[in-house]
Amino acid sequence: SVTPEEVQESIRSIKRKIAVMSGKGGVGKSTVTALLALSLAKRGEKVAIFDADFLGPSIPRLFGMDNERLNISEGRFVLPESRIYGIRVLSIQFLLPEKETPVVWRGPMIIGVMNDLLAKTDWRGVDYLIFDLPPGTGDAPLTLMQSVRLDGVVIVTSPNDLTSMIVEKALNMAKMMNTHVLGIVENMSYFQCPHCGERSYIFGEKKSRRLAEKYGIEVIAEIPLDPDLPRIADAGQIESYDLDHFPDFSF
Amino acid sequence: SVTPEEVQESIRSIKRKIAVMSGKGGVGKSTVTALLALSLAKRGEKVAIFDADFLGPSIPRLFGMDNERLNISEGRFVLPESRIYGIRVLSIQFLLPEKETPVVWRGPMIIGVMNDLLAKTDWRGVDYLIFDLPPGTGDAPLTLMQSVRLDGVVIVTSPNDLTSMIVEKALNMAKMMNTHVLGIVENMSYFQCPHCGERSYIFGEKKSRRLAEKYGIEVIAEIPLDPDLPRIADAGQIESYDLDHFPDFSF
Ligand SMILES: Nc1ncnc2c1ncn2[C@@H]1O[C@H](COP(=O)(O)OP(=O)(O)O)[C@@H](O)[C@H]1O
Ligand SMILES: Nc1ncnc2c1ncn2[C@@H]1O[C@H](COP(=O)(O)OP(=O)(O)O)[C@@H](O)[C@H]1O
Ligand SMILES: [Zn+2]
Repeated sequence: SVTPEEVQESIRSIKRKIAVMSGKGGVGKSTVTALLALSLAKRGEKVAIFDADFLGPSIPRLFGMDNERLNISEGRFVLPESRIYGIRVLSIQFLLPEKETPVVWRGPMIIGVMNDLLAKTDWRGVDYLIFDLPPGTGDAPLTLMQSVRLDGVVIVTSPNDLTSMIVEKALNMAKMMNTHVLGIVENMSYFQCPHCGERSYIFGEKKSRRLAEKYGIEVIAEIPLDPDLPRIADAGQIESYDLDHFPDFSF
Repeated sequence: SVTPEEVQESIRSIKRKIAVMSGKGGVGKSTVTALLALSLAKRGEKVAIFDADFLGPSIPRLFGMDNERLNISEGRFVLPESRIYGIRVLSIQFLLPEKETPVVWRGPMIIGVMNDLLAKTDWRGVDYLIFDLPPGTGDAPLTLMQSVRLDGVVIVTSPNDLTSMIVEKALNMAKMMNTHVLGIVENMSYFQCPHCGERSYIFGEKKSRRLAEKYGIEVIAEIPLDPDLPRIADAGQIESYDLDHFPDFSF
């Protein structure tokens, strides 16, 4: 397997490396990763996404790349690009026989493959690399924070105490690993009924503001529940989503 | 650390052992685990829950047991019981200094602790043991299916393609490990607006029926989005939830 120096050498040319994490699954981490990538790509940046959620890869589906394969040129992986904005995607799914195949791997296997993919991919021309991390604070986030000097991490949460409590573990992990927290994205903040226009706070209300104050960080965005998102995600057309929830995001 | 025989010996007295898994995080696996436990406890069964989601334990919060500790008697762990129905809970959270402390463990550590807790807990008198599994198909579900002869597994999903695709990996894992699938619970099926009574299918519609047909399994329950659930979960009072979504569940 590859050495940490080989990983560092391979990713040296990338200008910015950030990770999107949560600790809690299902809060919309992959969706936020895709929307963040889209916002940066629309400004003319060259963006790549590393779908590091090996056990539940969903980035390929969002971009309609379910059936892509990884090509090799001059001994390095060449990443497929999204249809409209040319966002490059690296996902374990491109190495699986079928997308329904479970990756039933123990931790050490995940670490080895992650470092392999980082070292053997051609990252030339990439301005931003965004890592979509799996839920939890286990092997994948740990390996990443140890192998890669991240410029920052974006934390995704939903507006309730239970989720905030688990997301706090991810915040504390980032602090322990001296990784800069760029801010919090609160997702599924409320639901606006399409029939009568009333708002319902299904998962709770404004809990992320408290979390942000406690840790002295910024709330980057509050994204409401939007039935268009699962619909266009299922159709593989996240690039057609018009709203930009990250117009001022930069660092 | 303990041997597989010691684990088998310790859990031998438990009548039924089932796991609740999903593959995808945030679909409501812990909530469904708690509601299933409640349904069985209300029928007079003695129920225990093993919160095997080490990186994001949420069962203690649901039952208002955030500040519980594990006691030891005659060299074995004695589990705390819930206030109203005496549901016993085993969670890594009871061993952590604070609930915001992240468990930043690699796979092998999780496996060791899991087998330790199974072997060293006093399970006498327990009719049903329900495992709440973490998202993914990694170390924890793998260890469980190898160490414990499960009577069955309940799969939790939400009504959209992306989630179904990842949940399918969990279904295939159960098949690979010869673990019987008891059925599918579709959660967050729709939202009924409290103001005008109209239904919105925020995450999609009826996708789980297709999944169930494809694998020849039953849909055990379809649970709508209910703002009471996050509210009473945050308050630690899941036992006060009146609706029983599992009246006919038995095996
Ligand atoms: N703001 C939102 N409104 C509606 N659905 C959303 C929103 N954000 C995410 N979703 C949906 O919720 C589910 C979980 O999102 P996903 O990005 O896969 O979460 P994670 O990566 O945290 O597991 C997906 O079906 C996705 O389409
Ligand atoms: N049917 C439901 N209606 C409303 N909120 C729900 C429902 N099921 C779960 N939730 C909420 O969704 C979040 C995720 O649920 P949880 O049980 O923690 O999922 P998982 O264990 O799959 O990560 C929690 O805030 C929970 O309160
Ligand atoms: Zn309405």
